[in-house]
Amino acid sequence: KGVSFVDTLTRQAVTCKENDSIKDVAEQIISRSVNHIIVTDSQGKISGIVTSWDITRAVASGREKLVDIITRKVITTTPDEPVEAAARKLSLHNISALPVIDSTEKVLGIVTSEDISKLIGGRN
Amino acid sequence: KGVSFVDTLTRQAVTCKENDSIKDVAEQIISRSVNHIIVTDSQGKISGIVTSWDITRAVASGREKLVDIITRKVITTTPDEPVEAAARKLSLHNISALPVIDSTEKVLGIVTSEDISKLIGGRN
Ligand SMILES: C[S@@+](CC[C@H](N)C(=O)[O-])C[C@H]1O[C@@H](n2cnc3c(N)ncnc32)[C@H](O)[C@@H]1O
Ligand SMILES: C[S@@+](CC[C@H](N)C(=O)[O-])C[C@H]1O[C@@H](n2cnc3c(N)ncnc32)[C@H](O)[C@@H]1O
Repeated sequence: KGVSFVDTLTRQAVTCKENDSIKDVAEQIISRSVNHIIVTDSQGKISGIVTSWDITRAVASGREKLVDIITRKVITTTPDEPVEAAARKLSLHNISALPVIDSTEKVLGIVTSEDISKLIGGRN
Repeated sequence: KGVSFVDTLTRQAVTCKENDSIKDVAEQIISRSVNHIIVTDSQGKISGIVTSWDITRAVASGREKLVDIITRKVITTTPDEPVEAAARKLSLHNISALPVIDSTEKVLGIVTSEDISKLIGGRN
């Protein structure tokens, strides 16, 4: 069994801008049926991540602005990282997705624990 | 490589009651650092599931009652189901967790795509 790399599991990332509203981001999460939205700047570089868990935190705490719930210190991966290493990163930080970025921090896509768990389902 | 069963991956489920508020459930999701809450009746039997995605749907659509966002037709698993089969169920239905129930529909625990993805991280 050869090693597979993140590149093979990368899917298109849904992104938003810092000055979007919490409701805008919530609508994207629902319409795209995802849990993770990557916050990017005007050049497409990563500036944070916001998830359905963070929207839930806004509901629990009464926070009203997107900037108050964005996670800034984002754990990321690259296309050439082995999937096993990416899976260990997810486990270590108790997170369920890794933005895939290039050497200039441009967002190339995303890989989630749902995508990785599909590898266990086997070929059949 | 032997087959492993859901039993080995089952973790404790966080549960709520049908007449809890959306805010109560949101607070549990944050304080327990989970994404999935299983709705149970007075005998501990499963009656639905609500996730951070559903709370996000409440924000996107303005729904205010928990009963309006609970998913009723729950895909479940049992302790003796092979993990590979559970992983295929998650993939097939585009969901990220399976309540683990016994033959009387009593909730025994939960298994998530995060737990399954940890199997890919290897032993090291
Ligand atoms: C710590 S996890 C706990 C719940 C669950 N394990 C999950 O991933 O949703 C939730 C938090 O992780 C953050 N998060 C998600 N992906 C992340 C990543 N790649 N790097 C840093 N934080 C991330 C979210 O912004 C959210 O605040
Ligand atoms: C269809 S998924 C789409 C987003 C993403 N794949 C996820 O699982 O969060 C979101 C919906 O799945 C539902 N759901 C989660 N686990 C479920 C399960 N075991 N059976 C049925 N529905 C479930 C949630 O209640 C929510 O409405």
